[in-house]
Amino acid sequence: MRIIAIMNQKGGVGKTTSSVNIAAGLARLGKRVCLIDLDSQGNSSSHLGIDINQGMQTIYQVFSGERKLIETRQLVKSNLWVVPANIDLAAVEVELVDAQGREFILKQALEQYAREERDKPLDYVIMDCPPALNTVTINALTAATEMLIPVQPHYLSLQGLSRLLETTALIKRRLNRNLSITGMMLCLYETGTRLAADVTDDLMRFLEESDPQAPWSNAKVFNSRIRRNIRLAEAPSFAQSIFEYAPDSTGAHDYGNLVQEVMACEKTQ
Amino acid sequence: MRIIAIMNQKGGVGKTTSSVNIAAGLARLGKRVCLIDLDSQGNSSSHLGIDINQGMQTIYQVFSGERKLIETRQLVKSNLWVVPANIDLAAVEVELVDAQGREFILKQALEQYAREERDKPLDYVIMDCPPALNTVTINALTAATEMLIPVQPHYLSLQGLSRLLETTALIKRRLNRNLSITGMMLCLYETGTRLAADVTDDLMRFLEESDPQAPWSNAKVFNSRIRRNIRLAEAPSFAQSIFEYAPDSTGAHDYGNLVQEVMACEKTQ
Ligand SMILES: Nc1ncnc2c1ncn2[C@@H]1O[C@H](COP(=O)(O)OP(=O)(O)OP(=O)(O)O)[C@@H](O)[C@H]1O
Ligand SMILES: Nc1ncnc2c1ncn2[C@@H]1O[C@H](COP(=O)(O)OP(=O)(O)OP(=O)(O)O)[C@@H](O)[C@H]1O
Ligand SMILES: [Mg+2]
Ligand SMILES: [Mg+2]
Repeated sequence: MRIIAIMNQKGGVGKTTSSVNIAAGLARLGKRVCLIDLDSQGNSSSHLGIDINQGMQTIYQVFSGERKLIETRQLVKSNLWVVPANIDLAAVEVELVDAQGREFILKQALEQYAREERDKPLDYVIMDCPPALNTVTINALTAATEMLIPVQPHYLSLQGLSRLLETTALIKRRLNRNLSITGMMLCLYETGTRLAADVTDDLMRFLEESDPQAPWSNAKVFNSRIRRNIRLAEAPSFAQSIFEYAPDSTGAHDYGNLVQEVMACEKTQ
Repeated sequence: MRIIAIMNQKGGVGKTTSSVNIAAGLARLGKRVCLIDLDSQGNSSSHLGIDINQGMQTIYQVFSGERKLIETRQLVKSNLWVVPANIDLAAVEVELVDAQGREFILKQALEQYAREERDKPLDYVIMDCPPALNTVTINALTAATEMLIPVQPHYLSLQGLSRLLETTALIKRRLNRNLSITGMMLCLYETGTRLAADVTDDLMRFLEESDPQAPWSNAKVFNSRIRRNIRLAEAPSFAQSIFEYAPDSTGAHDYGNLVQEVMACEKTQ
């Protein structure tokens, strides 16, 4: 089971759009996938048609210890389950501030889930993180075996990247030896603009020049770039992934390629 | 003195771009402006050329009680001061979790600043908020006299808006009677797309149909729409506002109009 956190504390870089379309892309190819929404905005949940304002079981109940993951998941498409989130999740930050072992709640919940599903194991868990480095994202990075980082090729987005990588290194040292950065994907890529080309060069150079000991030194930038495509922003209002909503769009093409790349770099566990 | 929080917990909708260009636009017209960066990413600070990795006085020292606002501000352009932020600010969430009156730290710091600057009063304080509803943003909404909400005309951005408005109403009732929502600005507007037109219609209808008692019932959508313009994303790498970097761009035109509208709706205090 690959447990992938999709994370970047910079806002609006394509975390939710990538989580939903990678999860849906893998499920269409027959993989058994569970998408966990870890953002109290509930964007992944509503992107897949779940009404987050209804009273229901969400990831909050897992953090509070009331429910198991298997009790909160909803089957939204064949092979694709979602554990939804809503505003309740915002309470976790304060409620867990001095709880023992608060970083391991999600990891333990996933281990329990894997035990219960032993006969029908999941292939992928995808976690959509909020734009923050808080208790919830630390739980995701502690539970994850790998991390995908969406990056918008803009100056402000590049600014926070080295900090994100340092935080990841810290979590790997202290909380999760298994964590590795599988790759970065360029999202909202505006082909033909000088800015996208310049920032992409900066990013590549930064990775080449990093210390070979750093946990991100093997991280690559995926070949598939996700170009800006309005269809990707329209799909959530129809509760569909890009593959259902606009199968012939550049968005479907780009995420289709990315899914192939993600599958190909199966970590030798 | 108008104290304006620029806030939306949805990520990447133009909070930093609006904070910097509104602050710079007002300063160019002779207003005395202080921009306070409240995001631990330090995007507003670096957009205006401040190296946030250097050891320096930041807004963190104000929250921790070590420094006054007047000791942490830096003059970056004529009439424009910035109180910078960096990663240190991320510690505030945990450090203040059980501090008495933690919501009022920024308000009290601004009152002290106003007393010290009595002979050369500021006209505007602009606060760039992070994409979260946390202790720091609650401080901003408690200190503010008004709020501007940048909205990207996309489905996912609209999703979280009613929650933001409800939270604002709660803060107005419990912590800050003076708080009012001056308006919402449409940012990253892609003219000619059906999505932008549809979401804008949804937003207008939502405001028209809201309860006249709700604190946002007077909120308007500014006439000036900020169109997507790559120059706005390029300007930060030159440490310039859009007015200096590309004065003839649509970005400078749109933010110029917005600044005029913001000045025109001077609240009768
Ligand atoms: N490649 C793309 N082309 C066009 N629009 C896109 C693309 N990727 C994402 N979007 C749109 O841009 C906005 C930001 O993307 P998204 O919400 O996925 O980012 P995020 O990183 O999850 O944001 P947050 O930080 O708020 O969680 C959304 O409205 C989304 O529909
Ligand atoms: N009108 C625009 N046209 C083109 N690019 C823009 C525009 N407004 C903002 N941008 C770019 O889009 C990205 C997101 O904008 P910005 O960082 O200002 O949003 P934010 O709401 O402050 O994000 P965060 O939630 O991370 O604080 C930035 O890279 C910025 O340079
Ligand atoms: Mg998201
Ligand atoms: Mg910002």
